[in-house]
Amino acid sequence: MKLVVAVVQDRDAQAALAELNRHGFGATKLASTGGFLRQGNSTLLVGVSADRVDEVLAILQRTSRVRHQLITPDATGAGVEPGAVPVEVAVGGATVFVLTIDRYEKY
Amino acid sequence: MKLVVAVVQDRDAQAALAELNRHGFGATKLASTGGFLRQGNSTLLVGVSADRVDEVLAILQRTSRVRHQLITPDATGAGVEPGAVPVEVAVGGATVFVLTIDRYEKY
Amino acid sequence: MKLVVAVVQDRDAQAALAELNRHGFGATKLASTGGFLRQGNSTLLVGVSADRVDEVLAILQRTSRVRHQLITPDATGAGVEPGAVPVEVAVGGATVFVLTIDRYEKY
Ligand SMILES: Nc1ncnc2c1ncn2[C@@H]1O[C@@H]2COP(=O)(O)O[C@H]3[C@@H](O)[C@H](n4cnc5c(N)ncnc54)O[C@@H]3COP(=O)(O)O[C@H]2[C@H]1O
Ligand SMILES: Nc1ncnc2c1ncn2[C@@H]1O[C@@H]2COP(=O)(O)O[C@H]3[C@@H](O)[C@H](n4cnc5c(N)ncnc54)O[C@@H]3COP(=O)(O)O[C@H]2[C@H]1O
Ligand SMILES: Nc1ncnc2c1ncn2[C@@H]1O[C@@H]2COP(=O)(O)O[C@H]3[C@@H](O)[C@H](n4cnc5c(N)ncnc54)O[C@@H]3COP(=O)(O)O[C@H]2[C@H]1O
Repeated sequence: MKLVVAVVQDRDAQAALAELNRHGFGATKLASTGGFLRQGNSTLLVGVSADRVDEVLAILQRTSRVRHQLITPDATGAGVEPGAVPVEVAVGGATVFVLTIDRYEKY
Repeated sequence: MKLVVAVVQDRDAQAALAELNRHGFGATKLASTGGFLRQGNSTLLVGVSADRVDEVLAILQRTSRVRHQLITPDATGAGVEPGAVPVEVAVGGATVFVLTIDRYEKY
Repeated sequence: MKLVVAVVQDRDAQAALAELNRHGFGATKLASTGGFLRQGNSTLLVGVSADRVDEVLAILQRTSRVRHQLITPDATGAGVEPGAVPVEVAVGGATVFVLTIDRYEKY
């Protein structure tokens, strides 16, 4: 069994969960925050048998969109420097990590 | 060392954490949402030495309850169709994934 | 690739994320709660190539502080017993688990 950990934009999480449901995949959503833009996003946990991981990844790919955002960088977290030039940042559709589950139980 | 990732109902999270504390297990709670019912639940993270995983699982089993809920399915997320028939859904006690920890540090 | 899962105090999360950004590491923050003190803390997820894990751990070590707190223990979650003696508890800087990522995708 594998645990798919996927960071998606909030706007795509709804569609991803609905699609996962339709295909009978269990899923759990965690509210999260991007480390760089400090904006809210969603982290999805999907426990799935190893032979169906590709199906879950295909659903995530179909339901997430890359969006471009203009930001004034504040990477140090100390506030934007005066006169800083806005920069266009591409915020990904989905960032996905697949981990191995040693043991799965349901009580 | 193993990381136990357990999705439990909010009503059981309190009892699970108290029981884990009593047995000296460290734990962290994340607020989460069920992918299907879209209701709040809790995801617990418990880092534990491999030889004590069974104790943690036994605590989760003892402190979680299966509950039955009547829902009007809205799997597509687009709103309940008129005339949809309520369905009884069993919401589990605990859904548990055990992962391997390669390295553990405390600073 | 490795997934670094780090539980840090809220007060240190900002500095950790800023430092991770500066070094070009991607990161996601989850709001979490300590199992024992029931106080808010932060769980950071950092996907990183295996050869740069030590750099991420060094950043977490540098940006987190151990703090001492006086608490009146309520480990059972049932309310503090009258006359319970306050106890000093050291709340760690960072509790860190490193997991193996089998597969990484970006859509
Ligand atoms: N140091 C830096 N310099 C310049 N640009 C930077 C940067 N760090 C991030 N970005 C850009 O900003 C976008 C949003 O990042 P954020 O950290 O808010 O939101 C991230 C974060 O929450 C998560 N994420 C991405 N990589 C991750 C990783 N290796 N580990 C954990 N979470 C990650 O996925 C979200 C979307 O990431 P995505 O890569 O699509 O999109 C990123 C990336 O294009
Ligand atoms: N493989 C997995 N990966 C990640 N998280 C998982 C998971 N399996 C379960 N979970 C988590 O555990 C909660 C309880 O699941 P359980 O299977 O006991 O109870 C489920 C199940 O009995 C039922 N259910 C879920 N998906 C269904 C579907 N596609 N069709 C019919 N019933 C479904 O609804 C109950 C509530 O589901 P909900 O999603 O709201 O909440 C789920 C979800 O947050
Ligand atoms: N094995 C593990 N798995 C998952 N998460 C873990 C973990 N070990 C620690 N954590 C997370 O890290 C936070 C800080 O832990 P630390 O051990 O530094 O600092 C701890 C520790 O010094 C003390 N403590 C925890 N459990 C205790 C117990 N049963 N008896 C006495 N002291 C305890 O209270 C402090 C705060 O604990 P709290 O639970 O509120 O918050 C914990 C918890 O959220």
